[in-house]
Amino acid sequence: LVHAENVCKSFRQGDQVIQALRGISLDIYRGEYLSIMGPSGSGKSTLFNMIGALDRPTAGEITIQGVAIPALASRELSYFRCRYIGYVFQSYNLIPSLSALENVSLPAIFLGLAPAEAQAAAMEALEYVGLGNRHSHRPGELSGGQQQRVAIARALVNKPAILLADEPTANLDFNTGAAIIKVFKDLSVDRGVTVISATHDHKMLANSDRVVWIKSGEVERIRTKAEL
Amino acid sequence: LVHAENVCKSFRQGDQVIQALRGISLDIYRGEYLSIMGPSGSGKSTLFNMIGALDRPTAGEITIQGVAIPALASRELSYFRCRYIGYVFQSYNLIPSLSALENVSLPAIFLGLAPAEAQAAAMEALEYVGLGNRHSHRPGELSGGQQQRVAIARALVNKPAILLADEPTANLDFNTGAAIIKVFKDLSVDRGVTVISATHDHKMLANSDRVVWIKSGEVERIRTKAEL
Ligand SMILES: Nc1ncnc2c1ncn2[C@@H]1O[C@H](COP(=O)(O)OP(=O)(O)OP(=O)(O)O)[C@@H](O)[C@H]1O
Ligand SMILES: Nc1ncnc2c1ncn2[C@@H]1O[C@H](COP(=O)(O)OP(=O)(O)OP(=O)(O)O)[C@@H](O)[C@H]1O
Ligand SMILES: [Mg+2]
Ligand SMILES: [Mg+2]
Repeated sequence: LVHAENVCKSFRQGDQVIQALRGISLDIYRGEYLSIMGPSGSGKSTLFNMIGALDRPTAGEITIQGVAIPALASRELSYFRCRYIGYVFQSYNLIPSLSALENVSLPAIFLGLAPAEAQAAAMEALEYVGLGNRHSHRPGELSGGQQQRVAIARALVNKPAILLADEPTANLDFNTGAAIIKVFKDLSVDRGVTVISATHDHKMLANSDRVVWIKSGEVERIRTKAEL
Repeated sequence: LVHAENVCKSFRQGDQVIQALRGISLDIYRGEYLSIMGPSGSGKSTLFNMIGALDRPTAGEITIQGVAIPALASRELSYFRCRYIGYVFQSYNLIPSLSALENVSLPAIFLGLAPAEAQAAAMEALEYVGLGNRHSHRPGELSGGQQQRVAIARALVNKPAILLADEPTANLDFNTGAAIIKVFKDLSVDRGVTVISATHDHKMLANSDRVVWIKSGEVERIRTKAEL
């Protein structure tokens, strides 16, 4: 489904150049559950931004279903992302002035659903992550882990083909984290959603079809579940 | 050092009342390393806000060294917090427009140090967490775990008597997290700093003198290291 070919990304700050990605080549198959692990600063979120078409590589190529994502026009790209990819950002990126329900409704509204339909879909997603009773609260009125779950609900509301989850259980206790991992696994097994998750959470390993370890912007090794 | 007596905290939103803390009573001793664990939404950050004098209890009392914190005048309170308590917030609360060095310098400047002294102390703290070479970068130019470590450096810059760390290793990989836990342990053992850390990270248990489990706003149980 996703093909990365020698993807590089550099950031330049004055005289300093940070090589965040140094030639990542990787194929990600439809319906698989792939975990990406690696030390802090190794390039996981940067790679996510590439796959999710939120940023452009400095060099190399990313295609999703054979389509070179940067080649899409801006409006097409926004629609494509909203329709097919659910994002759980590492910092959640919730809108502070909106309630949980309004935050989760946004992708559905952007996709063209009527407000009542968008709200119904958002409520369903919030209940799925155990936060239906907190729908009227703004992010500042929710715990860290509750905010994280709102971000997860938002990623699920449009029933995406690809779920990009950046450290989705970082602020969750063991049981709440395990419940979320199960949600992801069920999406992968039952609905064929391709789950790609950056994580430091070793609970993810048992549920992954493959695990990719990244170090200093390069693929260090890839293991299938059988090999773990 | 810290005495909490039947501390309650409620949040009211329209018709809904959330009882975040339901009568927490707890003594925290000088120089100990105390971990607070509990499910998402159980009240850990809320309790931190009480101990750290960032919010007031609805009922009950908090004292630090016998001083009832809410009784202090505002300017005294700000100075007390800045001088004695280092905070690592769950959402880091870094200022996006400032560099890592400027963020970490702020508490030292607020305490009255000259800018050059504040910068030197900030650089030392950044190097201590392995980020001296990234001092000129703003939070948006750092990875999630790197931002977390900047927040930790900021908490350490004034060499606090109490370190309040809310989920300080949530976004760190195993090795980076273990290195930070060691920093905290060394502060506790070598310098008598009282370390109070909310965490979902089981690596913390081996290093804690005591662990308090919180559930639905109440102390569920407390165990010493020997009892674990
Ligand atoms: N906008 C930027 N400008 C400069 N450097 C950046 C920028 N974004 C990321 N970097 C750097 O690129 C490297 C990779 O960052 P990335 O966020 O991908 O790491 P990560 O693996 O997600 O880390 P973590 O586990 O801490 O979240 C890091 O050294 C980071 O500081
Ligand atoms: N400002 C607020 N208004 C309303 N409810 C709040 C507010 N702050 C916290 N709460 C609620 O109080 C409860 C306790 O929140 P708290 O942030 O202390 O939990 P926590 O144990 O830190 O959770 P996590 O592990 O997810 O960070 C939660 O149900 C939360 O939604
Ligand atoms: Mg990251
Ligand atoms: Mg919390």
